[in-house]
Amino acid sequence: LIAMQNIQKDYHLGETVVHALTGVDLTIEKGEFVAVWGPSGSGKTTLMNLMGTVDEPSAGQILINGQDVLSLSDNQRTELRNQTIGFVFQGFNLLPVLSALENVMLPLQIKGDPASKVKEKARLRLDEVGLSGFSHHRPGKLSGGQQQRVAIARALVTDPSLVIADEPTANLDSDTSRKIIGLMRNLNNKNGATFIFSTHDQRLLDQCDRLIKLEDGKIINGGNGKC
Amino acid sequence: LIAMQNIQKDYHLGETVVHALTGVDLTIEKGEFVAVWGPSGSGKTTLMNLMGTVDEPSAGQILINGQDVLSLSDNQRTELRNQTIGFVFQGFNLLPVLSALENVMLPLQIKGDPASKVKEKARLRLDEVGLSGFSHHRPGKLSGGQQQRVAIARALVTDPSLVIADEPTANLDSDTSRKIIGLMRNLNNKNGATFIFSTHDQRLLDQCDRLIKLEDGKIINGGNGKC
Ligand SMILES: Nc1ncnc2c1ncn2[C@@H]1O[C@H](COP(=O)(O)OP(=O)(O)OP(=O)(O)O)[C@@H](O)[C@H]1O
Ligand SMILES: Nc1ncnc2c1ncn2[C@@H]1O[C@H](COP(=O)(O)OP(=O)(O)OP(=O)(O)O)[C@@H](O)[C@H]1O
Ligand SMILES: [Mg+2]
Ligand SMILES: [Mg+2]
Repeated sequence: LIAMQNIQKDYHLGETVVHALTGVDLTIEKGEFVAVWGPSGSGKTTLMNLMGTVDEPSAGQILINGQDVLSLSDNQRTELRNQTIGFVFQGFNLLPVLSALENVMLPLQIKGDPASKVKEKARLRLDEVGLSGFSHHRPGKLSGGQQQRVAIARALVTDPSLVIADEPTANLDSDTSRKIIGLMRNLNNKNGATFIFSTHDQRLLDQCDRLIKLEDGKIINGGNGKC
Repeated sequence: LIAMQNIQKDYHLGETVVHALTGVDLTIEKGEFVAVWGPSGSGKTTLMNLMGTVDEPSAGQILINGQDVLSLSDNQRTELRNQTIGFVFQGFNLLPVLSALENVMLPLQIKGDPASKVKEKARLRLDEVGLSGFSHHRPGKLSGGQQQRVAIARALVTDPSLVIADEPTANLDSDTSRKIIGLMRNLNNKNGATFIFSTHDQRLLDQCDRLIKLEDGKIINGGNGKC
C-alpha cells in the first residue's frame, strides 16, 4: 500500500537544519496494523505527515497504491487523501467554529455523499467513540479527550482504506482507550482497513502486529519489530 | 494550602446545562504530591482550572493560603497566580509568536525579575526538560512532546509554591516521562512545592502520595485514596 524509499525530511530554521528523518526505507502492506514508537522529537509526526501526504519529503520517493505521490498535483493529492485516507492529528486540528457533529460530517460532504446519509453516518461514528450527547458542543466546549475522540470519529467516517493516527490515545483514560483500540482493531479485521499509528501508549503497542522503532529520525529496528 | 467547599461548576450550552463538577469538597496541604484521576470528560481540567484560579466556580468557596479567591479582584487574582502558581495546561497554551525560550522567560518578566537573571533561569529550565538546543524554535516548529515540555518549563521557572499540571506527560515517551516525573518529585521533596496533577499515566500515578478519583463531576473516593 505504502512504499517509502530513502526518505529524507529536513526542516530549515534560520541558519540551522533539523534532520527530522534520514534514510527511511519502509513498506506497509494492505491490512497491516502497524505501530510507530520512539522518543519525543524522534520524527513520528514527521513520518505520519509524509505517509498521509500532508507534507512532502526533502528527498526520496513515496508510492501510495503504486502512485508516485510527488508526481501528483495538489488537487490530485487532496483527492487521494479525501477518498482513501483518514488522518488523526496529534493536535486534533478540529474546526473551532463547527460543532463536533459538523466536524465529523465535513469529510463526507467533501466526498459528495448524499446529504440524507451524511448526518446519520457522522452520528454513528460519534456514538462509537462514546460521544452521543456531545454532537452540538464546539471543540472549545469539549474536554481534551473528547476533542481527541471527535478527531478519531472524523478520520473514520469515510470508511477509509488507510488510517493514519498520530498518538490517538494520548488524552484518554484506560477504559476509553481500550474501546477506541478495540474499534480500530475491529475495522482492521472486518474491513481490512490498514492502520498506522504512532504512540507512547503501551496498551496500543500490545495490540499491534508490527513495530517500527524511530530514534533521531532513523528507523533503528529494521522497521520489522515484534509487538 | 487549598480548601474547596461545596464546589459546583456548570457550563451552559444553549438550552443544556453540563454539570462539570458537583459537591466537590477538597483540602490540599502544603507540600503534598496529589494525583487526580478519572475518565475523559469527568471534570479534571475543570477542577485544575478552579484550583489555579483560571476559572470561577458557579457556587461554593475556594480558599488559597487562607484567602477567599472569589473576593479578590481580577488584578489580585492575576498577581496571586503569577507569584505563587505554576500552571501546565492540557493544551499547552504557548504563545505561537515567541520562541521556546521567550515563552519560558515570560513569567519571570511579568514577575519583574532582573533581566540579567531571566534568560539564564529560563535556559536552565529548558535544559532540565531536555530541550537545550531548541530555545529558538517557536511552538509550531516543535514536536507535541517538546511543546508539552516547554509548557512544563514555563510553569516551573518562577519556583512556584503550587504547581498545577493538567495531564503533563500525555505526549511523552516513558523515558522522557520518567525524567519529568523525577524532576517534579525532586522539587516537591527539596523545595516543598505542592504538586497537583491530573493524569491518565500509570507511571505518574505510581509516584503520587494521594489519589483523588473523579467520575461525572464528583469525587468518588473521598478524595483520599492510596496511590
Ligand atoms: N466550555 C464548556 N461548555 C460546555 N461544556 C463543557 C465546557 N468545557 C468542558 N465541558 C464539559 O464538561 C465536562 C468536563 O470537562 P473536563 O475538561 O473537565 O474533563 P476532563 O476530565 O479534563 O477530560 P479529559 O480527560 O478528556 O481531558 C465534559 O463533559 C465537557 O464536555
Ligand atoms: N517545522 C519545523 N521546523 C523545525 N524543526 C521542526 C519542525 N517540526 C518539527 N521539528 C523538529 O523535528 C523533530 C521531529 O519532530 P516530530 O514532530 O516528528 O517528533 P515526534 O516524534 O512526533 O515527537 P513527539 O512524540 O514529541 O510528538 C523534532 O526535534 C522537532 O523539534
Ligand atoms: Mg508527534
Ligand atoms: Mg482534561
